[in-house]
Amino acid sequence: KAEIIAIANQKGGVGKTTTVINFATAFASLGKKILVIDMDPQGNASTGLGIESNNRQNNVYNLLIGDININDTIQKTNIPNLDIVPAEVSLAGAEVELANLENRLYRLKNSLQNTVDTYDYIIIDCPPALGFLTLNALAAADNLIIPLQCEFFALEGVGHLLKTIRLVQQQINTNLQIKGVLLTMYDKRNKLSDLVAADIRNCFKGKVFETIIPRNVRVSEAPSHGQPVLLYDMNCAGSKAYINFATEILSKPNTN
Amino acid sequence: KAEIIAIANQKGGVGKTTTVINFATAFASLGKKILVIDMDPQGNASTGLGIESNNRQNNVYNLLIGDININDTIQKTNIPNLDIVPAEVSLAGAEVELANLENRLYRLKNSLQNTVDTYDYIIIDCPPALGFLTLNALAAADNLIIPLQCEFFALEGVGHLLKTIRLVQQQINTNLQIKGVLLTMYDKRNKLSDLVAADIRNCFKGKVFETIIPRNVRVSEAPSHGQPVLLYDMNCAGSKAYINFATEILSKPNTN
Ligand SMILES: Nc1ncnc2c1ncn2[C@@H]1O[C@H](COP(=O)(O)OP(=O)(O)OP(=O)(O)O)[C@@H](O)[C@H]1O
Ligand SMILES: Nc1ncnc2c1ncn2[C@@H]1O[C@H](COP(=O)(O)OP(=O)(O)OP(=O)(O)O)[C@@H](O)[C@H]1O
Ligand SMILES: [Mg+2]
Ligand SMILES: [Mg+2]
Repeated sequence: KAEIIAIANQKGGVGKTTTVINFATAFASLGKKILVIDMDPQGNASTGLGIESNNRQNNVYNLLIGDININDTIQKTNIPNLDIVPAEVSLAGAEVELANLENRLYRLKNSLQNTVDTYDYIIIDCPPALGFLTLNALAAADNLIIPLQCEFFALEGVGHLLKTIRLVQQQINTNLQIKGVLLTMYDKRNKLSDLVAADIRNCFKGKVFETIIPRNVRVSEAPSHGQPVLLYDMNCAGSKAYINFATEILSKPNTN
Repeated sequence: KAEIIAIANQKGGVGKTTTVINFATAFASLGKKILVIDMDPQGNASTGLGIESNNRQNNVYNLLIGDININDTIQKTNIPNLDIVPAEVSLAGAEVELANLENRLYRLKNSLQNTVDTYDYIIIDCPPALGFLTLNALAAADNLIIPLQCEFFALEGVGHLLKTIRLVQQQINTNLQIKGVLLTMYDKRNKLSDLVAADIRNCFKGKVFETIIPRNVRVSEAPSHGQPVLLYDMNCAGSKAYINFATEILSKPNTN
């Protein structure tokens, strides 16, 4: 049975999508069968994994609102062992449409039931908000990874995120656990990165992953080639960090 | 009568809040009377302008949902000529609560009527989404400034943003104009920045501001001191760019 991992943080631009794309690719290259769910209407994870914007007729919106079988929305990527349910802009409408539907928080969870036995991991990319799309991801997930930029504003929203997670754990998904906090865009030349990293470690005692993802220009270049950085430049600091991260996750067995 | 400017882009982490804080401060230092409206539940603009999180009892949530007079929510900042209506985390609930209210798109516009004669400019920070909070800002605004990071994913969401703006112009606020696109976090060492900047200029013919905001570590350090970068380090590249930006805006009179 697949372990379902959501990557969420309502703060924008902290590296959620970049983490989904590259962590999923690293896992796939280690032989794990991976399904990525792109729950962000911007569709950045779909683009970063090479799915053309005109090739997303069957997508997450159909899954949540249209009630079609997930197996009709899954596409192969050109990365072995890595499939995706893509997103496109229609998904933005789902945030409001979900508000009036039965089972509005469990639509994703119910859909995933038809495919949990096919994959080792299902990895969900979330938009920068704590609305129905992210709540659907948290309702469906066993574990949550929180990417945190090593910047001052990153700490501001953490309290609200933790409060929301506690509510989800009490009322929607008692199974949900925080697998850990991943420090991203760490810049060793910037003394702020160290201060913020120390603050984050203090706040999340023991839950901060050893692996730190450095700010690395090759990481931000890769999406313009429709490729994960692991394929674009596998020897750069960004790729090495994401490979270390996948290895670190594998060493922490799923406790659910 | 104040010119109302919204700073919006649903892509996260592109520099919306940083632009609001520093552009507003530059204007205030040029003697303009400025009111900032923080429409983002993360409350980053409020923090960056030094409003302690326990000093936001009267805030944007009360304005939109509680119907109190805007003049009871306006606070002075420690920057002369710069006032703010702060945000705190309760605002996250407004996204859903607004859905069921009368005049749900015009709550902010109606509130601002009581204060347009007191200020030269009213500047609105938006969250990274195109929900009711951002739609309220677009309904109230005369002009819109779109910060765009010089990174590949930044271009992805622009189509959707422009479509939403056109809908707003047709159905909600015929007055709304795009004042321009501001290139942010430009890194001259990264060849991607130039490629993306060229793409953006191509897509927004004539609407891209001359001023480019460089990636500059002092900009990201300033919020941890509760100060705009203009006060934290007014000689750094980031401050100079925001001062140039304010001067450029003043040279483009409001055409509404
Ligand atoms: N380690 C890194 N080094 C350099 N650039 C990075 C790194 N990680 C991400 N980026 C770049 O930073 C930007 C933001 O990253 P990304 O889009 O993954 O964040 P996000 O949290 O998914 O954003 P959103 O909140 O909009 O969904 C992107 O342009 C991305 O290419
Ligand atoms: N010119 C710059 N140079 C360096 N860092 C910057 C610059 N502009 C913004 N930043 C930093 O980048 C991060 C994102 O900026 P900011 O929070 O202003 O973006 P935003 O679009 O408001 O994000 P959100 O979508 O979450 O509201 C912040 O940590 C900020 O300090
Ligand atoms: Mg993303
Ligand atoms: Mg912001």
